[in-house]
Amino acid sequence: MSRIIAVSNQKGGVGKTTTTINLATAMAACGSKVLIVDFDPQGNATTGFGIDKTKCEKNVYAVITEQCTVKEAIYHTDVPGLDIVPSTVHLSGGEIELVSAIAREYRLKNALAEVADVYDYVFVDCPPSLGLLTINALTAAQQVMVPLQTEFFAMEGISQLFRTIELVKRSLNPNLELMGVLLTMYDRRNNLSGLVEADVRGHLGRKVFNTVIPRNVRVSEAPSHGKPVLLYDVHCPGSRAYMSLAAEILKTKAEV
Amino acid sequence: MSRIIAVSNQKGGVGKTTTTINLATAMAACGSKVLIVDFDPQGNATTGFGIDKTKCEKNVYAVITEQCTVKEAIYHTDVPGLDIVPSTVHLSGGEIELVSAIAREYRLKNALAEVADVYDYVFVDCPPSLGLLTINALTAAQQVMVPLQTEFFAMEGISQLFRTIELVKRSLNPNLELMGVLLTMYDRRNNLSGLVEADVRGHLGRKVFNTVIPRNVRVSEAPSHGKPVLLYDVHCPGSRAYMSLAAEILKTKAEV
Ligand SMILES: Nc1ncnc2c1ncn2[C@@H]1O[C@H](COP(=O)(O)OP(=O)(O)OP(=O)(O)O)[C@@H](O)[C@H]1O
Ligand SMILES: Nc1ncnc2c1ncn2[C@@H]1O[C@H](COP(=O)(O)OP(=O)(O)OP(=O)(O)O)[C@@H](O)[C@H]1O
Ligand SMILES: [Mg+2]
Ligand SMILES: [Mg+2]
Repeated sequence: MSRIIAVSNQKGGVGKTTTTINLATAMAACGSKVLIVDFDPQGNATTGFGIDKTKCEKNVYAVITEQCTVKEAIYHTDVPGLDIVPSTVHLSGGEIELVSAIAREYRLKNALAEVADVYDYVFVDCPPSLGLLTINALTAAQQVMVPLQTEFFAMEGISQLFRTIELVKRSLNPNLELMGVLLTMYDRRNNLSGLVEADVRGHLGRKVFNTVIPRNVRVSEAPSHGKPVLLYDVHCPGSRAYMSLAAEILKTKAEV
Repeated sequence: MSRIIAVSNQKGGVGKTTTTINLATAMAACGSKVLIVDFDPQGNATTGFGIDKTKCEKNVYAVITEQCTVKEAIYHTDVPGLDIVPSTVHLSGGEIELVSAIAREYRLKNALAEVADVYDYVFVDCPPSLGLLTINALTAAQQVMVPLQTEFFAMEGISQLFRTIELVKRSLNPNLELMGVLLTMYDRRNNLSGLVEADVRGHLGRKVFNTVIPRNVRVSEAPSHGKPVLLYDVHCPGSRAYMSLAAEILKTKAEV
């Protein structure tokens, strides 16, 4: 039975896509079978693997509008054991189209049922908003991972996101739980990072992953080569952090 | 007659709010009368001035749902000559509510007509999406400013944004034009910044502002003190860059 994880935060640029790409790669490197669903109309997760979005006739928009199944829209990446359902520009019209659709919040959940016994983990990369696409991802998921940039503005939206998670849990998906908050782009040279970390750990305690992702230029260079940072530069601080995050998640699963 | 400028890019975390706050402050410092409309449900522009969102009964959501006028929802900031219409969490429901409203794309435009002769510039800080809130801002504006982080993923969404601007220009607002692309968070130590700059200036030429905003930690610290960076540390590279951007804009206006 796949564990479906929505990677979500309505604050923009906090590392949702970067975490989806690199954590999924690290989990696949540890032997898990992993699927990424690129649920952002920008399609950054798709491009991050060097896939040409204009050639993806079968894509996540076609899946949620029931023009094809998830299995038909799966593409292999260069990482063994890691597949992706790509996003294309059509998805940006998808949100408004879904507003008046039947069972609009369950489109993704119903589509993913078909691959429940194929993958160990499914990561859904969400857009920076709390609209119907994110609601679909939260309804399909068992857990939510919240990347949080260690900057002032990033803290602000967290309570709004938690309220939305509660709302979805109450009326659409009772199984939904917070997997954890992941601190990203941590910069040791910048006091603000330390202050934000202390504040977040103070408020959320064990709900914050031990692993912290450092700001590391190799991480932001990797997508321009169409590769996850683990393939681009496996020894850099960014790669090591995502590997230790994968180990932290796999260890917790073992304990459950 | 106010010049209304939408600050927009659906890519998250590229510096839309930071540019709105600090450019508006710099323009006010040069003697212009300026209004900021915080049109992002996260309300970062509101908090960036130390305003308590929970106390703003009159806000931009009330304005676009016609519960009050813009004039009633104006708050003064600590910067002389700079006012703001704050955003609150109610705005996140606003987008879905607008879908079936009459003249849904013109709500902001109609509301701002009331203050057309009060302000020289109105800056609308947009959320990271191309939904109805951004469409409202593009319909109300004469110009669009596009902050672009000098990173790989940030380049990807530009053509989608330009397509949306064309669409709005054709069917909702024939006066709309691109004011310019502003390169932000430029980091001299990172090759990627230089590559992105060369690429963007190569493609867009004069449509890219000469002024480039450097990555500067003082800029990201300022909002935690509830101040624009020009009030927090007027001599830092971030403040100087936003002042030179204001001068570049005021000079262009003089030439028109
Ligand atoms: N650890 C890191 N070190 C350095 N740069 C990073 C790191 N993580 C992400 N970045 C860069 O920061 C930018 C924002 O990251 P990313 O696009 O993953 O965020 P996002 O939350 O998915 O954004 P959006 O809200 O637009 O979907 C990207 O240019 C990315 O390359
Ligand atoms: N020139 C800069 N130097 C350093 N940090 C910056 C700079 N500009 C913005 N930042 C920081 O980067 C983060 C993203 O900036 P900001 O919130 O303004 O982007 P945005 O495009 O408005 O994001 P969103 O898409 O969520 O609305 C913030 O934490 C901000 O403080
Ligand atoms: Mg993303
Ligand atoms: Mg913003």
